[in-house]
Parts: sequence; structure tokens; C-alpha cells
Amino acid sequence: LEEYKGLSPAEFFYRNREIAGFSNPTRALYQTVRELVENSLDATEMFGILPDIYVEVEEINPKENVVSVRVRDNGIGVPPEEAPNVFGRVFYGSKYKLRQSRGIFGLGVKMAVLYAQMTTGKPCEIRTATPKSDYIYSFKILIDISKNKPIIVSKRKEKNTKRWHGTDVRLILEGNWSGSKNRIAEYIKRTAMIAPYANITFRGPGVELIFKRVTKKLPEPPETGKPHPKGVDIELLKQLISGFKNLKEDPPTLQEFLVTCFDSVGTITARRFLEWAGFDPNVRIDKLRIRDLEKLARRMKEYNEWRRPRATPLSPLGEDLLMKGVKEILKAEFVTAVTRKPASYGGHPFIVEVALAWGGEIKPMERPLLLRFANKIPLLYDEGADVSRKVVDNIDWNQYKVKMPAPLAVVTHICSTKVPFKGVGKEAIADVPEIEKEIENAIKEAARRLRRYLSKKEKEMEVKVK
Amino acid sequence: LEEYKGLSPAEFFYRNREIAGFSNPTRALYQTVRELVENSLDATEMFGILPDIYVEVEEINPKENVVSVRVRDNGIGVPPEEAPNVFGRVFYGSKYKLRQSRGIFGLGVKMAVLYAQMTTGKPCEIRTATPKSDYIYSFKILIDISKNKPIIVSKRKEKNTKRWHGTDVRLILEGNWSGSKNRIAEYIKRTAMIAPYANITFRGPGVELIFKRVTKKLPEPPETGKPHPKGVDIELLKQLISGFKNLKEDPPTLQEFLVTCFDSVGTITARRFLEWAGFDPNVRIDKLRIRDLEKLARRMKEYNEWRRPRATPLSPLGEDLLMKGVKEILKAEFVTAVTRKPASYGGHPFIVEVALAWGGEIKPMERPLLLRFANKIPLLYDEGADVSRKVVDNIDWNQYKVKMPAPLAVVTHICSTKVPFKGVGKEAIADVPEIEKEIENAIKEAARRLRRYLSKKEKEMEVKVK
Ligand SMILES: Nc1ncnc2c1ncn2[C@@H]1O[C@H](COP(=O)(O)OP(=O)(O)OP(=O)(O)O)[C@@H](O)[C@H]1O
Ligand SMILES: Nc1ncnc2c1ncn2[C@@H]1O[C@H](COP(=O)(O)OP(=O)(O)OP(=O)(O)O)[C@@H](O)[C@H]1O
Ligand SMILES: [Mg+2]
Ligand SMILES: [Mg+2]
Repeated sequence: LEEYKGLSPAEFFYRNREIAGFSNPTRALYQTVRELVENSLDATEMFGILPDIYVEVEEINPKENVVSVRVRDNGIGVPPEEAPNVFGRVFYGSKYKLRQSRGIFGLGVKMAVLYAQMTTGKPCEIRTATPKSDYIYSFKILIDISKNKPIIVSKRKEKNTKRWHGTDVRLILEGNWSGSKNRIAEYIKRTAMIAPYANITFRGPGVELIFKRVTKKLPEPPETGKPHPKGVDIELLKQLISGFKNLKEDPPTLQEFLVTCFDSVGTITARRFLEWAGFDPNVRIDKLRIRDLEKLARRMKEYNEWRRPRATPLSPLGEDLLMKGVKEILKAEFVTAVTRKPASYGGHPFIVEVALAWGGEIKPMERPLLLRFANKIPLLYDEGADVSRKVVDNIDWNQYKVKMPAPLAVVTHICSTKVPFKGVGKEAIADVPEIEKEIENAIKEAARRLRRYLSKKEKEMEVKVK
Repeated sequence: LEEYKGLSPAEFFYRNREIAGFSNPTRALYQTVRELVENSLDATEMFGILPDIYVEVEEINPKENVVSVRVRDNGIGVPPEEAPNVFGRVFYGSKYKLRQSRGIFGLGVKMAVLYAQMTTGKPCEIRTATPKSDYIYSFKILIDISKNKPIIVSKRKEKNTKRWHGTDVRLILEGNWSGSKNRIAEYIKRTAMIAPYANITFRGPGVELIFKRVTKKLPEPPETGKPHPKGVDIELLKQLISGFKNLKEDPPTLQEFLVTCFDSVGTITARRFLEWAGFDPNVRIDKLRIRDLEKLARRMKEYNEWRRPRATPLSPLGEDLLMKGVKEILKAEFVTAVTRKPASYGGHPFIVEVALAWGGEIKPMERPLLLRFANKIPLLYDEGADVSRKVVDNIDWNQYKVKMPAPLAVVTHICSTKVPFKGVGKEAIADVPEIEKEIENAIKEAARRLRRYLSKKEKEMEVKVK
């Protein structure tokens, strides 16, 4: 007789934690640092705060591979009533919006808390204060795995005399420091490259990396966007319709609904579309049945006259900041950066940025060194499964005067309200055709500038020789 | 002001469905067929039933890409009180055990139901009867996404006059048949290869594939196993301890606990381990505190005298059946198969099986054709990220008298209670060192036999020439 049962989300990810990057003590330590740092950068730069991030790994018990990871930031903190769920409930967070951020799943820090809890039994220790808060709140939190709920082991508050705001998270876990320290250091270094406005200090046994910001200029924070008609489906329509507060008493018309709920849809566009699609613009949306929603969704996707998705939910680095970061970290002889115009796939806006760095301290290699980023997150694993590697390998570099082995590094950065990550561990990006095309065009644009530089250099060499 | 919220599991996978393989209408149609077929094969062969599987794709509305997918099996059916959750609740199923099966996540069919529902609005239609059931139960089910609960649109029962048992699932979805039909046909063909005891009929617009079983011999169904001490952690210990019915009234001793709850631990082994680890074998387990569990988990993982995990939860194909299936499908001149002895990683038993097929109808290729399987599931995507591709590419085939281009196909099959899939879409397997080593050894063992065959063939050719 078969036994049937359900799992809570925490139980599911406890059992399948390798899918989220927690496969062994080496990878888990790396992922823990990553999840905390990405949360801290979101909590600062997305709110106009120049980030000061402090990362510390300590060996608590080297014989047993027990380490402590602490990450502290000067960000917006976590409200005390939200802290337990934010740290103790899988699928809980503040980033479920159409707005570029590093976090997207509401899962990351919970995986780290889970892993620490199952390897050492220790709770997550948090201190946090929101801007202007009178108090600093401290919590020790475990996860009740079978119920997917936080267990508040202890909590207290102290007067916030220094008017601090930010979050300090500490986890004690079984982690293989010697196995992961190089990757962690590389991750921190690349984070500094893509966030040259951040102060980042990283201390670990035998390692100290201090990156001081090379600019006080923050990129424009992204604004929360609305869904685009090209990305619609029946369930989204149902959710948007039920989202209206006075749906029963005062339901909007179909035309009002489109203008209110969707990106880049004005009254004229909405009317034109509805006439083309065969709908009465004045029908009240509470009167629509499933077959109407199915036809509406299908027609919205088919229609080709929509304005393209707006890029206000995106926050690219921009060519200046990207060049600054790449110059500072790679110490190359030549750097050029390209930020493409906004594009979109399936209704999601995206921007591709690419930098090429040549010479200087870059060593010659048989294939270009590839540094991948998505929503300002450095991606260090699964390169073979990533669309950027595929594009870089298909470029005919000879056409750009680059002969292998060559001291060439390619930096790719994809910003989107929906980066097509292949897994919840956020390591590789799927080869969505629109994105692949944009990466290729961006690289070629940058490569043409590199070619001009290398031709000029070649001529100067010829002159010297003569 | 930040907005914090939680998502239900259904909501999470609705938003991130590409991570489960439902990225576009082409891939989603493939994945839908896959999820249903894998469920049907689990429902038959794991219970000693020779599978009769019928798969049908129909074009409902070609202009709108609307297709219907139906899969019917003669398996153990679904009890009527379980059907709504089984088809309508993410993270619900009967395969959350230590036992080899295709299903592992309790997610697959729900993804297909979700995708159909969001693209056409249509519910999943199910007919099912368990063996000896007096009735056949029919359901139409949708998923309440925000609550992760089934919505029973309709249900009825009819007398089971023909004493049928099995399940018939039909979904209506937006799917790109012309884009995915070749992959689906390949998937069905490879399923027939790895399950040569199954009758499989596949009908679609312009396609009919009928695979008749070439043997009536089913592999031994797997038995549910217990966790192994090498795979333990604090949370698992807590779960096992709280699993005891009379924990308060009559708690077992630590020694009894180890013998009862763990694989391959007898009384003597348990006692020896506890003395080595520094525990009193007679302490009652309800007296253990977190710090004791932390020490116990750590010592269990460190101890090297455990018996290796038993392979009774596994169900490999075996060399005879594997050779039969490969011969039948690839029509090669030479086939050899190797089923390795059981091995383990992190406390999980696994068995690697490999077949090499050479010549006959196999076309010469620059690199060997690779057909990957895991728990009898054909894996057709993400080959570049899979451990088997890595191993096959690192073999020096010249040593085995194979010069490229060569008509060589490598079939790899990994069976485990925990296949280290890289994602919930089950396409690529991570390069866990123990598994990588076993695949390499299996291929080399088979390659030595291929070499003998090719040498013999070479000599015969030389004799002919003379
Ligand atoms: N350092 C921090 N400062 C402020 N808020 C934080 C911080 N760390 C986490 N949070 C809050 O906790 C929530 C949950 O974090 P978590 O890492 O689990 O998910 P996420 O960042 O939203 O998405 P992802 O799973 O992709 O990382 C965040 O959305 C954010 O609201
Ligand atoms: N054709 C079928 N016959 C009998 N039981 C079935 C059938 N299809 C599904 N089930 C039951 O429904 C459950 C849920 O199926 P689902 O595909 O969602 O998850 P799973 O197969 O357990 O795991 P996975 O997500 O890896 O596929 C199964 O565990 C099984 O108990
Ligand atoms: Mg996060
Ligand atoms: Mg399944």
C-alpha cells in the first residue's frame, strides 16, 4: 500500500539542498557567503545607500570544520515584526516584484540558516535596525522544518544610541574553509568589480581583502514595474483582476484594467488593441469568464503593436562604472565597455552590458577569460552551461585581431526583471534567443573598439621597429 | 517602505516554471509528456506490473498551438481520496522514500497541470482505479495557486465492470508540436530502450511509434531502505527520534535507536561505534540534547567501520536487459553492457550501468554518441553540464582501438536513492566524485571488451585481405 504525504517548502529544500548550491561543506560555505552578501548589497544600493559591507569568516573548530560567517551592512535593515519570517520561512521576502534585484526567490538566506542548523544545531544570529529606528533588534532564529516556520530561540532590543541602521547576520556551520577560500576571495573581488561604489572588507583565516569604493556615484535605483502584455497568461490575468479592492462594488472596465495593470499601455493603445482583439472596451472585468481570459491572454501575446517594455525597473551599471570596476580589478592595458539599449523577451525587459579587457596584468590564455554577472551577482560555477560562454566561444576573435593565446578577458552582465537562471542556485543563464543575440551584438561592438586599439598598437610597433 | 510577503509552493513554481523545464511551448510539451510517462512507469514496474503505456498527442487547435496530451497506464492507480492532492498540490506524492524511482520531488505532474491551466484554463482530466477497485473514479482538477490546494471541478465514479486498474491523465495545453515532436519521439524510443519489458504506444499528428516488449522479465522492484549513518545530520536525527510512537512512555536506548533506524547497523556494530564515539549505549534517546545530537551526527559521519549501504533499494536494469534494449533500439553490430557492483556517496547507494554499442546502424561521429539515463529516465537536455559527458570526453578512445570518426554510442545509467540531479527539471547529473569514478571504471571495463572485439575484427579483415 503506497504512502502519500506532503512536504513543507523547508522540508523540500532540506532534502534537496544541493539544488540550491548546498551540496557539501566546501560549496555550502561559498554559497552562505554569497547569499548574505547579495542580501546586503540589495539592502543598500537599491535604496540609495552607498554600501559598506563587512564579511568575516572565523574558524570556530578547525578539527571539526566548524566556521562562523558574519556579514554586516549599513542597509535598510529588517522590521522586527518581519525578521522571523524573513530568516525562518522558505519562500518569504520583499523581492517578489518586477524590479531588478539580486534576490528573487525568497529562499537564499533560509538555505544558509537550514544548512547551519543541520550541521551544527546553531541558530542564525541577527542584529538589525531600520533607518531612524529607536531600537536595535537582536534575534536567534531556527527553522521549524516540517512546518516551514521560524522558531524564535531568543530576542531582545537595545536602545539605538548611535542611530545605526543595517543588518548583521552570523551563522555557524560546517564549512570547508581551505577548500572554498579561493572561490570566496574571487567572488568578493568580482563583487567589488561590479559594485565599484561599495566598500567591501573580507576577513578570513589567512586572508584579508579590503576594497575601497572608487566612486561615490550610485546607479539609479530600479523602480517597480508592471507586467507587460507580451508576458501574460490566464493565471496572471486572474491574479490582477482579483487584486482590485472594490472589484464587486466598482469593477473597472476592460480598457481601464489594461491601462492600470500593464506596462506601457495607454488609453489609445488599449482601445486599439481591444478593437483588434474583438473585445468590448467597456465590459466590466468581473464579467469575464475563463474562456474570455484565455482569448484575452492569447490575443495580448499575439498583438504586435505594444510599446516595448520600459527599462525603469532595471539598474545597469553603465559604461563608466563598468570600465572603472574592470580597470581597478583586472589592471588591464585596455578596457572598453558597452551598455546596450533595453531589449525584452517574453515581456521582460533586459539590458546586456559587456566589457573587454586586454593586456596589462591579464595572462595570455587559449580562450578568453570569461567573467559573468547577472543583476550584479558574480557567477563562478557552471560556466559550461551558461549562454555567455556559448557566445564567447562562437565569436571569431581573429576578425578582431585577437590571436590565441591572448591576454583577453570578457565581462558579461545581464540585467533583467527576470534573469533566466537555470536553477535556484543562480549559477548559469539559459540561452534565451533574444538574450543570446544581445550578448553577441554587445561583444562584437566592444570587439570592434578593441580591434581599433590593437591596430593602432600594431602600427605604433611597426613605426618603432623602423 | 518594503513590502514583505510569502509565496505558496504552487505560486513559486508558477513564477519560476522554467526551472522545472516549462520555459516555452516547445519545451513544455516535451516536459508534459515526460512527467506523465515517468509517473506511469513508476506506477507499473515498481509494483511488479508489466507496463502497458499509451501516449497520445492530439492537435486541438493548430492555429493556436493548443494540443491535448493523454497518457494511460495499467498501473496501481491513485486512491480516490488521494487523487486531488496528488494532481493538485505541489510537494505531494508517494515517492519521498529511500527507494529508487523516477519520481522524487512530488512536483512533476503538478507542473504539467499548472502549465495547462495557465495557457488554456483547462483542468486536468483523470480516470483511475486501484487494483480490485469496484469503481473507476474520474476527476477534473485545477490548482488553487495562491493556496497550493486542488480545486475539484468535477468528480464521478462508475462501476469498474471490466476490473481495470491504472490511470489515464489528459491535459490540454499550449504546446509547439512541430518544435518538440522529434525530441518526444526520441524520448519515447530511449524509454523503450531502458524499459524493454514495457509495451509503449505513442501517437501524435504524423507520428506513430509502437514498441512491443522484448522480454516478460521485470527487474526486481526496489525495497524501501533506511538512511545510512554516513548520510546523517542533526535534523535527520531529530526527525527519526520524533518518529517513535511511544517516545515519552517507552523511549528506546541509543543503541536500539541506531539498530532500528539505520541501514546496515547491527547490535554489535552499534555498540562498537557508541563506545568509540564516547556515548553510553543505554542512554534513552529522549534525554539527548542538541549538543549530543551534533556530536552523534559528527561521529557517525567520521566512523569508518560502517557496513556499506545495501543495494536493496535499487533496481538496476542488469546487463542482459540493458543489452537487449540497446540491441533492439540502436541496431548495432556489437553491444556490451556492464553493471557495476553497488557503491555509495554520502550514505546513498548507487549503481552505474554502462553499455557500448558499435557499428551496425550507428553513424560514424567525431565524438561518441551519448545516451544518458538516471533511474531509468532518459535525459535529453543539458548534456554539456552532465558528468557522463565529462567522463566520455576524457576517455582516450584510441587506447581501445576506437579512432574518430567512429560509429560508437555510449549508454550510461545511474541508479540511486538520490541521483544528484542539478535541477528540479532532472536533465543533468552533478559530478559527484564517487559517481564520476564509477562511470569511468564502467566505461573502461566495457571498452576493454570492445577492444577485444575490434582486434578480432581487425585480424579477420587482415586474413581476408591475404
Ligand atoms: N541584509 C539584509 N538587509 C535587509 N533585508 C534583508 C537582508 N537580508 C535579507 N533581507 C530580507 O529578507 C528577505 C529574504 O531574503 P532571502 O535571501 O531569503 O530571499 P531574497 O533575497 O528575497 O531572494 P533569493 O532567494 O533570490 O536570495 C529579503 O527579500 C529581504 O527582504
Ligand atoms: N499514473 C500514475 N499512477 C499512479 N500514481 C500516480 C500516477 N501519476 C502520479 N501518481 C502519484 O502522484 C504522485 C505525484 O506525482 P508527481 O509527478 O507530482 O510527483 P513524483 O512523481 O512523486 O515526483 P517528481 O516530481 O519527481 O515527478 C506520485 O508520487 C504518485 O503517488
Ligand atoms: Mg537573498
Ligand atoms: Mg512524477
